[in-house]
Amino acid sequence: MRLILAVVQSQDATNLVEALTEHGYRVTRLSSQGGFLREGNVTLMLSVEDQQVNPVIHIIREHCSTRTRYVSPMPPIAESGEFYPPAPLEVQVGGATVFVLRAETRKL
Amino acid sequence: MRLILAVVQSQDATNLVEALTEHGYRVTRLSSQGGFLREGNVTLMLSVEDQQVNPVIHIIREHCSTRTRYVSPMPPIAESGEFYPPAPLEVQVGGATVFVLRAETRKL
Amino acid sequence: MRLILAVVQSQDATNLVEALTEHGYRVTRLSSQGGFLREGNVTLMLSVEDQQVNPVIHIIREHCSTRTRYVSPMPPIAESGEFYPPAPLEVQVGGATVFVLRAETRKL
Ligand SMILES: Nc1ncnc2c1ncn2[C@@H]1O[C@@H]2COP(=O)(O)O[C@H]3[C@@H](O)[C@H](n4cnc5c(N)ncnc54)O[C@@H]3COP(=O)(O)O[C@H]2[C@H]1O
Ligand SMILES: Nc1ncnc2c1ncn2[C@@H]1O[C@@H]2COP(=O)(O)O[C@H]3[C@@H](O)[C@H](n4cnc5c(N)ncnc54)O[C@@H]3COP(=O)(O)O[C@H]2[C@H]1O
Ligand SMILES: Nc1ncnc2c1ncn2[C@@H]1O[C@@H]2COP(=O)(O)O[C@H]3[C@@H](O)[C@H](n4cnc5c(N)ncnc54)O[C@@H]3COP(=O)(O)O[C@H]2[C@H]1O
Repeated sequence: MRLILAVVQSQDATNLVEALTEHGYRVTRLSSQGGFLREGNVTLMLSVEDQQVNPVIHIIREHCSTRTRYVSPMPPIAESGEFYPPAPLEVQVGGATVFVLRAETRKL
Repeated sequence: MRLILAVVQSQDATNLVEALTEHGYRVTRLSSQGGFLREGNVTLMLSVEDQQVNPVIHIIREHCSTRTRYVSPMPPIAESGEFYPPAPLEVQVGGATVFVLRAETRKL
Repeated sequence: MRLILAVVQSQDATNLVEALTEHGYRVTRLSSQGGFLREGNVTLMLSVEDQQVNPVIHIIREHCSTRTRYVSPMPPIAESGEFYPPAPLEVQVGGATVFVLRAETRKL
């Protein structure tokens, strides 16, 4: 079996979980946070049969979209003490980042 | 070594963690949520020597019980506009779902 | 690729995440709790190329320190009913506990 860990944006998580459970997949949801933007996101954990990995990835791709975020970097203070706020930095946050691991699953 | 991830019901988590630490196992607890019932549950993470996997699974089995949950599915609205609330759906929530992965562990 | 899971103390987590992202690493942060001390800690998840495992572990080691915690164990009630509070137990909490797993990573 394979354990899939998928980091997705909060806005996509609920629809994605609904789609996965409608297709009969079992899924566990964990709250997480991005290291760079420090915004809340969601890590989904699903254990599936090996041949279900690609169908699951297809469902994830369908329900997660790329978004552009604007981050204002720390403004450099000019020598003269004047303050020039730099243009906000554009950051692309992808649809999903997916990790696929080999795992043995047991239902107790 | 093996990394064990066990999704257990919240009601069983505290007693189970206590039993695992009393047996000398190290364990980390993460809050999680079931995808289907959308109820809070707990994901336990333990890294153990290969030969400790079965004793740990035995402790998990002893402390986690199956429960029946009743979920009221979305009621279908009849043609006549009358509302027939369907019988609640019975869902068995198992004792625990356990994933066993190969991992290398380092203490820094 | 390798998936690194590192359990670190809350006090070290923010500086460590900052250092990892400054070095260009992608990282996801999950809130967790220690099983023994029941204190909040942080589980970091990073997927990296195989040859980046040791440089990442070096950064973790640099930003995480060992601390001593004092825990007052349950006091035994003496026969005479008198209450002798035992000396607090000294517990060393390490810098970090790191799990390294083989994983395939896909960006959707
Ligand atoms: N050190 C860095 N330097 C420059 N730009 C950086 C960077 N770290 C992240 N970014 C950029 O910022 C976006 C948000 O990253 P964040 O860390 O908040 O949130 C991330 C993180 O929580 C997770 N993630 C992505 N790659 C990961 C990996 N290899 N390991 C663990 N988590 C990862 O998925 C979320 C979205 O990632 P995505 O790649 O789509 O989008 C990333 C990426 O475009
Ligand atoms: N392969 C897997 N990968 C990742 N996480 C897994 C998993 N199998 C189980 N889990 C986790 O364990 C919890 C209990 O699962 P169990 O199978 O005992 O009990 C399940 C099962 O009897 C039923 N169920 C779950 N998903 C279903 C689905 N798509 N269709 C029909 N019944 C479902 O509802 C109960 C509660 O499910 P819920 O999702 O709230 O909560 C799940 C989920 O958080
Ligand atoms: N093999 C493993 N698998 C999964 N998670 C692991 C792990 N080893 C360590 N951890 C995680 O790292 C935290 C710090 O562990 P450390 O071994 O440095 O420091 C530990 C250790 O010195 C001691 N300790 C933990 N469990 C013990 C036990 N069963 N018996 C005696 N001492 C224990 O108490 C400190 C705090 O433990 P706490 O559980 O609160 O918090 C732990 C736990 O969340």
